[in-house]
Amino acid sequence: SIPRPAAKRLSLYLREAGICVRIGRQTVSSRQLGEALGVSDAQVRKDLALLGQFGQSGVGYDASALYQQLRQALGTDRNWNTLLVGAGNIGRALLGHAAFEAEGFKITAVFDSATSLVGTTIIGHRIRPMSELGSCVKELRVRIGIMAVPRDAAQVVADQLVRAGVSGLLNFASRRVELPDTVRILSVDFTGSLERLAFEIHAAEGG
Amino acid sequence: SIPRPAAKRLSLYLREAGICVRIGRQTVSSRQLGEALGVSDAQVRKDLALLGQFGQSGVGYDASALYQQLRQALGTDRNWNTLLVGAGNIGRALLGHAAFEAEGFKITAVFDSATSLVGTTIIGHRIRPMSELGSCVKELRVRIGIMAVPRDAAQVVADQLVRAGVSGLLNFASRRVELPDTVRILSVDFTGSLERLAFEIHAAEGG
Ligand SMILES: NC(=O)c1ccc[n+]([C@@H]2O[C@H](COP(=O)([O-])OP(=O)(O)OC[C@H]3O[C@@H](n4cnc5c(N)ncnc54)[C@H](O)[C@@H]3O)[C@@H](O)[C@H]2O)c1
Ligand SMILES: NC(=O)c1ccc[n+]([C@@H]2O[C@H](COP(=O)([O-])OP(=O)(O)OC[C@H]3O[C@@H](n4cnc5c(N)ncnc54)[C@H](O)[C@@H]3O)[C@@H](O)[C@H]2O)c1
Repeated sequence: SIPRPAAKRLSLYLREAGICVRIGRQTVSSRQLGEALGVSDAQVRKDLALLGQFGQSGVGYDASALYQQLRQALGTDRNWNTLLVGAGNIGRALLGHAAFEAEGFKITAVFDSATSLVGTTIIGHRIRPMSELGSCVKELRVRIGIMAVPRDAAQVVADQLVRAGVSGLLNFASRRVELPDTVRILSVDFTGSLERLAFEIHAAEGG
Repeated sequence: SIPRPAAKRLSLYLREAGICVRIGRQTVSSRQLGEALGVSDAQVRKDLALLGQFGQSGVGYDASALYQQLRQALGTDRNWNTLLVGAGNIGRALLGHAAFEAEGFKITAVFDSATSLVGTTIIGHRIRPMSELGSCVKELRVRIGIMAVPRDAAQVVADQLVRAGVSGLLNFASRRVELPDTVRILSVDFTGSLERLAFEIHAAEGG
């Protein structure tokens, strides 16, 4: 298996290659991949050679082939069933984004604690009560729980998802949650995106 | 000024330090910072020494001090006025997230093309017509435009924001937009977050 730091870089190349594929760009160069991480072109070529991927000099790598190869090497090329907790603004935006399923991340069930929402249908999904979480994770073999709930509810909901048996959480509430070591978590952070953009603007102006 | 690859790494350390500060973690180690990028601890220490930041061995860096120092070095420590186009699901989630202003990114105005929304007030913001975009960017000295519009509208809205004079775009619509070199863009990609989480789960299971 691939050493951890190299695997981390591969997952960040995967993200860049994934964006290229999703926006319809045919090729991507080692320079572009390196730029996104702050690593040299040579490091990128060395990492990708591990996978037997050798770009064409001057042209770069075929974005779609690289994307599939990286997914395979990192083990993310199979289908991952997810569930969503929180049918508010973020939840609805995620339900309305059809591309997830095409990319192997199907939202199989939606939960909410608000009695006014439970039993209704939002963007084709029946909103289930939190009491059904455990049975749903088992029946639908859900691996990932998406938390689109307010900050104050994040820990309670994380505990419920862990008890139900998910392997990972995608967390939109910007708050730290305590978890057992066996469950992975990734927090989405829009502020971080704004900061990165501000840095790019400042750098482009010679800062 | 700092060489570009190092500056890129610093901006990624900034993101990690920012998350630590926002979730209330006191210290962060060079190992944690390196883990997030796939670079060695030694590279992290070398980069941060450029800023005169020397962590305490065994303890790491003070997260909040590092965050402020990185923001200063990268030029993102001042206030950045932003505006939002699209008062739908994503737009409302962003308007409801009070932390932006505290972190120096104030949403100063909100625009939408839907006549049913223009003139109404959503989460304390009056929805303005697109015709007011140009005057607003000048009067409020807006630097960043946030695009929370459907895929098909992304290019049209990007053109309008560029004409109005913004320096950067935060793009939620997963589609490539053509821009002049003088305007920076950063796309938010939730699929990429799910992919990274899937990779972490797979790696933790020994994949
Ligand atoms: N990090 C960022 O930059 C950023 C930006 C925007 C929003 N957010 C965060 O994303 C999260 C979601 O935002 P939103 O605008 O969609 O919120 P929202 O209030 O519109 O939706 C939250 C939903 O969660 C449900 N809920 C509340 N407590 C629950 C519980 N215990 N169990 C199950 N469901 C519960 C509510 O009924 C509601 O439907 C918030 O935490 C918000 O702060 C973060
Ligand atoms: N990348 C991802 O993982 C991901 C996930 C979820 C949503 N999204 C994307 O985020 C975007 C916003 O999603 P949403 O759920 O908030 O959509 P939405 O339909 O709820 O809101 C879009 C808003 O934009 C407005 N609008 C449409 N055309 C416009 C124009 N020309 N000028 C100004 N305003 C215009 C609409 O009136 C509406 O209020 C979409 O492009 C969606 O695909 C991406």
